Amino acid sequence: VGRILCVVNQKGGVGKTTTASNLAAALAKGGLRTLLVDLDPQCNATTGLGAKPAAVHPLVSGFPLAESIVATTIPGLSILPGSRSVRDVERIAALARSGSAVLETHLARGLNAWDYCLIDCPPSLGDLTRTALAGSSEVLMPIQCEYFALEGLTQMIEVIRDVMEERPGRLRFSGIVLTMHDDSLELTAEVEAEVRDFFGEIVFETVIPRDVAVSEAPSHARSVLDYAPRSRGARAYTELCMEVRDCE
Amino acid sequence: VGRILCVVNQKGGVGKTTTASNLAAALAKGGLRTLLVDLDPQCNATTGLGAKPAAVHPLVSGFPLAESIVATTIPGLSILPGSRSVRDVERIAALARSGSAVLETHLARGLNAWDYCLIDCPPSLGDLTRTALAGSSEVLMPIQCEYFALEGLTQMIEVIRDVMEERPGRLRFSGIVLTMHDDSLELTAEVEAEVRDFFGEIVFETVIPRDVAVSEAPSHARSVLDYAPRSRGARAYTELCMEVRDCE
Ligand SMILES: Nc1ncnc2c1ncn2[C@@H]1O[C@H](COP(=O)(O)OP(=O)(O)OP(=O)(O)O)[C@@H](O)[C@H]1O
Ligand SMILES: Nc1ncnc2c1ncn2[C@@H]1O[C@H](COP(=O)(O)OP(=O)(O)OP(=O)(O)O)[C@@H](O)[C@H]1O
Ligand SMILES: [Mg+2]
Ligand SMILES: [Mg+2]
Repeated sequence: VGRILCVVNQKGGVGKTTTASNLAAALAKGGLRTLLVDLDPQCNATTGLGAKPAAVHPLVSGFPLAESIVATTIPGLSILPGSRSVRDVERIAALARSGSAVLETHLARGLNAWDYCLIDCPPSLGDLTRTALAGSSEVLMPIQCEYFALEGLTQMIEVIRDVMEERPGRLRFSGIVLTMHDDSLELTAEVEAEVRDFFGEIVFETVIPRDVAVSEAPSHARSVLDYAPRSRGARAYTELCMEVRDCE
Repeated sequence: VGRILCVVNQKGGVGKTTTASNLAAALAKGGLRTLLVDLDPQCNATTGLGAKPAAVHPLVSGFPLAESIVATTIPGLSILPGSRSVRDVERIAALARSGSAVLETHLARGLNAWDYCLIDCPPSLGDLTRTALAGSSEVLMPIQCEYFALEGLTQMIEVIRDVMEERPGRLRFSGIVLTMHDDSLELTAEVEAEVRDFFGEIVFETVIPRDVAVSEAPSHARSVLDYAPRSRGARAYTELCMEVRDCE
């Protein structure tokens, strides 16, 4: 079974979807069989790569996950689409709260044919995120170079630690990546210094610069690697991919 | 009873907290008795104005809301702090799901001594947001000038329409405000054109420009109006306040 990275952060708009999608694209371009799983009811990861949201959420459709997985325009990258159905999301939450391992087993069984799986989570510490953490082998946390981004980190770390204690040895913290990094802003330098002081080694060397090409790419249903291959954003996600692979 | 504005958007990081806090500050500076209610477990609105998150969430503490309300450094602006307690948030969600009007009555009773109340919501369509909508008289929706910001709008509108149908005549859509507007980006112009075409009159004339002073202000526990009064961000929130008051 390959590596299953859960891309989480309760804070909204920090670059979870952007990081999950572009890192998945870079891994696929590196020849690895990669699956992007969209657990966010907003379905940004799904539509950002040109796929369609599922009418019924694959986790509660009753079919094996493999039947819901679709290809993308990138060879080697497939996607498990999300669903906008609020009713399905509530069914998943109720299942997760019931403590049964149905969801986790269903997720685990569906993910074992890939070298890498990246799970995009909604901005919350709720049941969808906890289910995703329980089914993952690693946590990847994007942190935006903004003041509010530092606020909720302790809560987030506590939830991750809870999941690690419930399933010893299954989940490890693979890294923090700084996003929307802007060299010209003092605020960026302050946040970066604080995050590196606090978290040390687990913060990736690579930072993702603020680059409009990154935010334009999804409107063309492309990753930034295909939309603007020579952009700073594309180069940064390629470098992040090499760093993530270094710890295979 | 005054106006109760619910500041919502399921999409994360679009400027909900920034708009709720700075608009509340501008209303208070205009001589109106204003209350900022922090319903987001991240408590960004609370700490961004220098207050402390409550150990027990005021909505489930068993005390009248008035006992949890604290003053801020801005005369005329008070805040009902949020709480980071995940257990309390779950109790609120369970109460909201039970359909009982306990929360709504508790919220309504606590908010009737103010000219304006602004409720900051988490990035979700879950129970906290629905409870807030049910207790409000108006909806104010910040939309970021980004591609993903257009994605989940239909779902958000559906939830708001549900709440309006359950309580006819109580809730109206007061407006959409475009945030992080950057004149130099084509993407900004495209998103603005699409939002104004689709929503027409309810989109405020005033747009909030991307301005680093806005994102620095909370780290000094100040609104941008006090932190950088001559900044473009401060002027924009003052103009937005005048537009909001125009429809009194
Ligand atoms: N490096 C970057 N440069 C410029 N814009 C970026 C960058 N990364 C992300 N963005 C833009 O910032 C916005 C937020 O990013 P994104 O949607 O990926 O965050 P998220 O954490 O997934 O949000 P949510 O919490 O709503 O799920 C998007 O509009 C995205 O296009
Ligand atoms: N006009 C602006 N110019 C520059 N930065 C801004 C502006 N408005 C908001 N920001 C910054 O963008 C980030 C997101 O804003 P904010 O936290 O208010 O969004 P939110 O919708 O409340 O997020 P969440 O979904 O997590 O609650 C913050 O770091 C904030 O400081
Ligand atoms: Mg996302
Ligand atoms: Mg917020």
